[in-house]
Amino acid sequence: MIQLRGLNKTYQMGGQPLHALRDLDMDIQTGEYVSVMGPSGSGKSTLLNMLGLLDRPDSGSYHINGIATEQLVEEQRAALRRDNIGFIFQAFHLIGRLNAFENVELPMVLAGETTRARREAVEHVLQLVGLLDRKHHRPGQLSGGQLQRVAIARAIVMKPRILLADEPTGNLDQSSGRDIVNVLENLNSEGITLVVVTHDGNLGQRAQRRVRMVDGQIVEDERHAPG
Amino acid sequence: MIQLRGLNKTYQMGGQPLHALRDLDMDIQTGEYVSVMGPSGSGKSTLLNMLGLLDRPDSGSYHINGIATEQLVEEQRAALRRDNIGFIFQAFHLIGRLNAFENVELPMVLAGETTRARREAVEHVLQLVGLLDRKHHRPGQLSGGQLQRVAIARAIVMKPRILLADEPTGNLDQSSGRDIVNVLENLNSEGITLVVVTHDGNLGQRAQRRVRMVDGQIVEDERHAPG
Ligand SMILES: Nc1ncnc2c1ncn2[C@@H]1O[C@H](COP(=O)(O)OP(=O)(O)OP(=O)(O)O)[C@@H](O)[C@H]1O
Ligand SMILES: Nc1ncnc2c1ncn2[C@@H]1O[C@H](COP(=O)(O)OP(=O)(O)OP(=O)(O)O)[C@@H](O)[C@H]1O
Ligand SMILES: [Mg+2]
Ligand SMILES: [Mg+2]
Repeated sequence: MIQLRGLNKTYQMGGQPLHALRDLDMDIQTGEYVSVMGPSGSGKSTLLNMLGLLDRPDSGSYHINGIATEQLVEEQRAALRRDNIGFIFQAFHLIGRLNAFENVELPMVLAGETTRARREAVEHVLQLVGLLDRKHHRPGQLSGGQLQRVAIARAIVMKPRILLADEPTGNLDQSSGRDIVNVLENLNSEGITLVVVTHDGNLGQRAQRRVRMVDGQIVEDERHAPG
Repeated sequence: MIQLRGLNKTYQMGGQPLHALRDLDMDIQTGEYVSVMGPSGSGKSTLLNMLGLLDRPDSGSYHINGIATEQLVEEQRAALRRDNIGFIFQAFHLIGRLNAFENVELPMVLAGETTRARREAVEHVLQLVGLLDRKHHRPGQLSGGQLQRVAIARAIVMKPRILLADEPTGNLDQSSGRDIVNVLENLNSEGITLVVVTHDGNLGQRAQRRVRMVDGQIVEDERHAPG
């Protein structure tokens, strides 16, 4: 159960304030499947970064299951993030000197998982995203869509309770994109809360809950029948 | 007039050769509008990098207007590229410490253009891609789709004879994406050769010439009525 109240994020550019998020309110139920759409620059990634505890608002509150996250210190926020949230970045943020396998296993290494548990989980998710035959490739040896899929695999390898996906199919052809959407939706059907920022209208309409942002604000927020 | 004959690109990964391009043949007429589509990992960016003189094939030839580019030394290839080719990278490749204006003006600075000519051209293309109000922002202060549009503006600011676009709308909403497509097509209508790699079927079908790649090879290559 996620609760955002009165979220604001303002950047100062020269004299002019730039309101990336304005008085944003939003609730997300545990296990919900939410899509977030809107024009380039409207604040979608900024919102997702707040949800992912990667950024702090200038004002307002963000409660996860009753915990007031803005009142936690950085170590507590990091622990909450590590233990609950998987994040697929719009710009992937992979580690260039690690290969695909090592990039995906990194969250498990940090969590102290055994070598055997890591190998099983990593090979499973690499196979789900169609990259088992690329596990030894480093980012410089992968295509754009392959990089995107490594980022997706890394975000899901520990089955986080909350999965935040920032434009997860932007570099994928129709067929790979569909496979990825199936992977994400299967996780959601297992109870994982799924928030997908997307420019793809077809993907956005698959969510039962659809949010539209313009200029830092939520302008539409509707629940639909699934699919 | 571009002519590719027998292009091969092979990577050695451990023991196994990976054929990123296999015996590829292709002609592109001056002023043609070509789309290139195909699965993630099929070799589209590799092909575009060859066309952009950013990479060399292991075998085969690439003629531009009769010039055998594989026989040129690196300085000659760089000059040919600088004077004729604009490239929109799938991963943007902007310079982090320069702002949007400075990133876009860079080709003109390198070409020795005057301050006044640079300002007029840069502000014009920034306005075409809808980013005039972001010219002072550095890449770290821009959204994903804004970064993409800066990369596009940089590629077109000197009106290159050949424009190579690697997934130019992947991070854009429908409306910004349409604006960008209009910008690219207007340049093509002025005589610029336009090659667009895309996963967006709607964009791909707008080209009069449509190429499909699978596994390093061209499997379809058709000319259609425009639009
Ligand atoms: N550090 C910053 N300083 C100033 N402005 C910023 C900064 N970061 C983001 N912005 C601005 O905040 C706005 C929202 O950015 P955000 O990345 O959330 O947009 P977005 O909806 O994800 O866009 P896209 O669809 O292009 O990815 C943008 O207009 C951007 O220029
Ligand atoms: N340096 C490298 N070493 C080994 N393999 C590589 C290297 N660079 C690319 N590859 C492989 O070559 C193939 C073609 O890559 P390319 O980037 O051209 O694909 P693409 O069609 O652009 O894919 P996408 O749609 O995902 O961007 C991929 O399968 C990739 O893994
Ligand atoms: Mg974004
Ligand atoms: Mg590519």
